[in-house]
Amino acid sequence: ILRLTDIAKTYVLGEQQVPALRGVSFAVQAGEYVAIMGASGSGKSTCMHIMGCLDRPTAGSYVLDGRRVDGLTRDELARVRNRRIGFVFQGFNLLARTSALENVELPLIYSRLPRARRRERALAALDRVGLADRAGHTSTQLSGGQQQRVAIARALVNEPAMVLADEPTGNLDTATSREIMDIFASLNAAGATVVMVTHEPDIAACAARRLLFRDGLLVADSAAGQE
Amino acid sequence: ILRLTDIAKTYVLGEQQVPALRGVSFAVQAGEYVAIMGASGSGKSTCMHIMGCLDRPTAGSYVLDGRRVDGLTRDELARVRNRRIGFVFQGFNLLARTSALENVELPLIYSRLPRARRRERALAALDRVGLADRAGHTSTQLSGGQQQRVAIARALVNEPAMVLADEPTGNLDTATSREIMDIFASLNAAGATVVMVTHEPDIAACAARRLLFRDGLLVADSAAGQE
Ligand SMILES: Nc1ncnc2c1ncn2[C@@H]1O[C@H](COP(=O)(O)OP(=O)(O)OP(=O)(O)O)[C@@H](O)[C@H]1O
Ligand SMILES: Nc1ncnc2c1ncn2[C@@H]1O[C@H](COP(=O)(O)OP(=O)(O)OP(=O)(O)O)[C@@H](O)[C@H]1O
Ligand SMILES: [Mg+2]
Ligand SMILES: [Mg+2]
Repeated sequence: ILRLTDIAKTYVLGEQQVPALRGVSFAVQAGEYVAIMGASGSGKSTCMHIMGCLDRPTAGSYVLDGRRVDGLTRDELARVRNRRIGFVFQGFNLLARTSALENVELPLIYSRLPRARRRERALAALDRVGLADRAGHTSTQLSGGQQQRVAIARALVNEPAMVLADEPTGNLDTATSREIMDIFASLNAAGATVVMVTHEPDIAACAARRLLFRDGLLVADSAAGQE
Repeated sequence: ILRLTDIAKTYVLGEQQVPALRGVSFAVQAGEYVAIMGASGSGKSTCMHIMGCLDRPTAGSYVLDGRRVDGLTRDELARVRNRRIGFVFQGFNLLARTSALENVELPLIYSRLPRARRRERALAALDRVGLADRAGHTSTQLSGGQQQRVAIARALVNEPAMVLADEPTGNLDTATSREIMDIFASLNAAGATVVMVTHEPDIAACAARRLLFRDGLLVADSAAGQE
């Protein structure tokens, strides 16, 4: 479903250059379940943002669903993203003065669904992560783990073909993490491609394949040599 | 060093009441190392904010360093907080368009230190968490785990008597978590009281005592029955 070839990303800060990704190449088949691990600052989120069409690489090619996307305009990227990809941000990225329900509804705004149907689907997604009773709270009225679960619900509400989750259980207790991992497992069983960044080995063990990043490079791939 | 007695906190949202804490009582001796665990939404962060003088309880008493603080004004609370407590927020709470160095310097602004000395201490704190080379980056130019470490450095720069850390390793890989836990261990060895919220059993195991929260109540205390 996706192929990264020699993807590089360099940030420029004044006179300084920060090479966040230094030539990363790998492919993911439709329906795979991949875990990404690596040290803090090794480039995982940067790679996830490029994969999620939220950012463009400085160099290299990104082919998604058979189509080269690294050269697309912002609008074209947004359209690809909204239809096909659900993204759970490491920092949640919830709208501040907006309720949990409205935050989860957001990806459905561009769909043709009438308002009542959007509300219904957003409420069902919140219920799935155990937050039906927090639908009216804004993000400052939610605990850290509740904010994280709203971000997860928002990523799922559009029933995306590919889910990219950046540290989705970082603020969740073991029992709640288990429930969230069950959701990802059932999405994957239903055919969705799941790519998840995590630092917890127990969570990574739920995936069929593991990628290891270090200093902007892919240094290990549990699927390598299995073609 | 601190004693909570029947601490309750109820949030009011329009007509609805959310009882985040429903009568929590425990004491912590100076120099202890305590871990707090519990399900998402069980009241851990709410309790930490009250302990850190960042919020006031709806009911109950909070005695810190022999002094009743639940009735203090905002200014008085701020003074107690700044002198004695280092707080690592679950959501980091870094200033957005401000460099990592300036964020870490912030608690020193009220001290009598000259600017050069403040810079020096802030840089030393950043170096301690492995981020000396990221001093000039703003929070949007840092990875999730780097932002978390800046929040940790900021909490330590004032050499506080008590450190309250809310999920300080939620975004850190195992190796970096180990380094951060070593910092907390050495602070505790030097006499600081450490209270840490975590959902990871390995991290909780570094503490000498564990508190378990559920639905706004303290349901277990590994020190109970040991007086
Ligand atoms: N400002 C607020 N207004 C209304 N309800 C709130 C507010 N802040 C928190 N709550 C509610 O209080 C409860 C406890 O929140 P708290 O942040 O203390 O939980 P927590 O144990 O830290 O959870 P987590 O592990 O998810 O971080 C939650 O159910 C939350 O929805
Ligand atoms: N906008 C930016 N400007 C400059 N440097 C940046 C920017 N964003 C990220 N970086 C740097 O790029 C590197 C990779 O960042 P990235 O967020 O991909 O790391 P990560 O692997 O997700 O880390 P973590 O596990 O801590 O979340 C980091 O060293 C970071 O400081
Ligand atoms: Mg990251
Ligand atoms: Mg919390």
